[in-house]
This record gives sequence, C-alpha cells and structure tokens, in this order.
Amino acid sequence: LKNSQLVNNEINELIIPHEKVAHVHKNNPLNHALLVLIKSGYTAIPVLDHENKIQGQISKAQILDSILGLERIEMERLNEYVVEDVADPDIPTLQTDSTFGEALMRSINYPFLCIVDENGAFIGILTRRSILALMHRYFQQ
Amino acid sequence: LKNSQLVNNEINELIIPHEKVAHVHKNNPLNHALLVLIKSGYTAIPVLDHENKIQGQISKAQILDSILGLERIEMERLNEYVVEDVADPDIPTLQTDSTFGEALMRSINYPFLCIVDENGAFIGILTRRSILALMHRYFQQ
Ligand SMILES: Nc1ncnc2c1ncn2[C@@H]1O[C@@H]2COP(=O)(O)O[C@H]3[C@@H](O)[C@H](n4cnc5c(N)ncnc54)O[C@@H]3COP(=O)(O)O[C@H]2[C@H]1O
Ligand SMILES: Nc1ncnc2c1ncn2[C@@H]1O[C@@H]2COP(=O)(O)O[C@H]3[C@@H](O)[C@H](n4cnc5c(N)ncnc54)O[C@@H]3COP(=O)(O)O[C@H]2[C@H]1O
Repeated sequence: LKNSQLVNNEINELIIPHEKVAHVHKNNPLNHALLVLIKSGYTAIPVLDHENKIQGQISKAQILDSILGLERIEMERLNEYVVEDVADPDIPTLQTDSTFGEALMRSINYPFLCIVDENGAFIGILTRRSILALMHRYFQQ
Repeated sequence: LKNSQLVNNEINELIIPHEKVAHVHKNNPLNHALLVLIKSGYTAIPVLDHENKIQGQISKAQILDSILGLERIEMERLNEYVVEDVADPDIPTLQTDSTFGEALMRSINYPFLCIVDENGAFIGILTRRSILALMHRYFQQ
C-alpha cells in the first residue's frame, strides 16, 4: 500500500538544523531569554545544557507568568531568575532514524519536536509546518 | 485513488464551534484582551466585530510589543488602546463547504483557520492539531 511507504520514510530531510534554531541555555538569566524570544518572534524555543543536551522549552508566556506580581509586572525579577527556574521540561524528542509516521503522531500535541543523535546531543527541530507541507505535496501526486 | 477521496472530504467534523473558541471584540480595551489570552493559555485568538464577522487575530506578543516603551513596559497604555489598534488583520478563512485538501494547504502557514458561513458569519476554527490527528488516523488504516 502506497500509504505505508510514506510513514516509513526517514525524517532527515525535514529537520531544521540546530544552527538555524533559536535557543537558550538553562543557566541564562531570564532577561536574556525574553530578548531572544522577542527578537526571534517564536512562541517557544528549546533550552539546552552545556553538553548540548535538551533540557526543555521556554516561552514568553512562562517568563511573564513567573514575573507577574499581584500589582504589576515585576521586571527586576528578570535578573534574579534563570531559564532553568521557569522552563517546561516536557518536550518530545525523536532520534534521527525515527520514521515520518512517528513524527506525525508526536506532532499532534506539540508544535515542534527536538531531534537528537544516538548520544542524545541536539541535532535540530521538526516543525508541524514541515510535516503539513510534506502531506500537502503527498496528496498532490 | 484512495488519496483523492480524503482530500475531497468535507471539514465539518473538524471544526471547533464558536462557543468553544476564546475570542475578543475589536472594540475591547487591550487589558481585557490580555486577560482573555493569559487565562485561555492560547498564543493567538480570533477578533470579531459586532456583526460576528472576523476582523483578524491578536496575540500576547502583539499586545506587549504595543506597550513596550524605551525604558519599561507601560502598563497604563493597556487602558488607552483597543484590540482593533493592535490586531493582525491577516487571518485565513474558509467556508463550511471547503474540502480537507484546502484546509491542509492553508494550515501549512497558519496554526489555525477561521470558518465562516455563506454570509461571512463566524462559525468556528480549524486547528493544525485536528488536521494532524486526522492524517494520523488515515495512515493507520
Ligand atoms: N519567522 C517566521 N517566518 C515564517 N513563518 C513563521 C515565522 N514564525 C512563525 N511562523 C509561522 O507560525 C507558526 C507558529 O509559530 P510559533 O512561533 O507559534 O511556533 C513555532 C516555534 O515555537 C518553533 N520554531 C519554529 N522554527 C523555529 C526556529 N528556527 N527556532 C526556534 N524555534 C522554532 O516551532 C513552532 C512551530 O513552527 P512552525 O514552522 O510549524 O509554525 C510556524 C510558522 O508556520
Ligand atoms: N488548553 C490546551 N489543551 C490542550 N492542548 C493545547 C492547549 N493549548 C495549546 N495546546 C496545544 O498547543 C498547540 C499550540 O497552541 P497555541 O496556543 O500556540 O496555538 C493555538 C491557538 O492560538 C488557537 N486555538 C486552539 N484552540 C483554540 C480555542 N478553543 N480558542 C481560541 N483559539 C484556539 O489555535 C492554535 C493551534 O491550536 P492546536 O490545537 O493546533 O495546537 C495547540 C495544541 O496542540
């Protein structure tokens, strides 16, 4: 069946390589992370450690929630906290030899997936956009 | 060909009805819109007018950008501006009789699409998540 051919394809060609991915380190202060998020325009970006391993993801909403006091946004707290204090550790990762079918399934609940090599080092991300674009090409045949 | 059958399907069953969609009106003050966005947890939500027609979409990032002064976030401006001053008018809409193939194509560049009836009244939204979930079910057959 033609279908099963697509789902067994490799995901290599869909990966956005890590040099093109906006990211922060877990020890960065929050004001640095907020600046990278605002400048990149992305809703959420990956968080890495010093060994280039995935620690989670962080968004503008998480940073703002963490500095929202009762009366006002307490901007001075941006220097007191680091990314690790606020980041969401729940981020799906796939290996580079995962299939397209696995990527499609994981992308149902996550706007992007992190791709790692066999040692767990960060290789890049796979976005819903690239999965949808491939599906669209597939159905146009 | 089995493929062409799926792309010609109607989109009715995928639509999130308007009563379940967080939205704001174009005349709402920005502080109301920011509250709805923070409470709903969504990145962006639709903006409607008094005739229930789609005017665009608004996000937390757009609201914060509009009140970011040189020195600090000028929270008092949240009461001075209204949604219409800040919202992004570029939002794709589909009619209720559009096909799945059209929805797939439009969702490549937009996390959600607005669905309208033949008079242009807002019916609901169609999200990337529902499209990806349908594709996943399709390939499992
Ligand atoms: N600068 C830009 N140019 C063109 N289109 C843009 C864009 N920024 C956002 N979009 C569009 O909006 C969608 C949602 O972006 P968002 O930032 O919420 O959510 C993004 C963001 O959180 C993350 N992401 C994507 N590319 C990234 C990158 N190079 N570095 C870090 N994170 C990235 O993956 C999520 C899903 O991305 P996806 O491409 O599927 O879906 C993107 C894309 O279709
Ligand atoms: N409360 C929640 N429960 C479970 N999963 C959640 C969730 N909030 C977000 N997600 C997950 O995160 C994805 C991105 O959400 P986001 O808020 O950036 O982007 C959302 C949001 O801007 C808008 N949206 C979705 N449902 C909405 C609703 N009921 N009312 C207003 N806007 C909605 O459509 C975009 C795409 O939604 P999609 O479902 O494809 O994709 C969602 C979904 O997979």
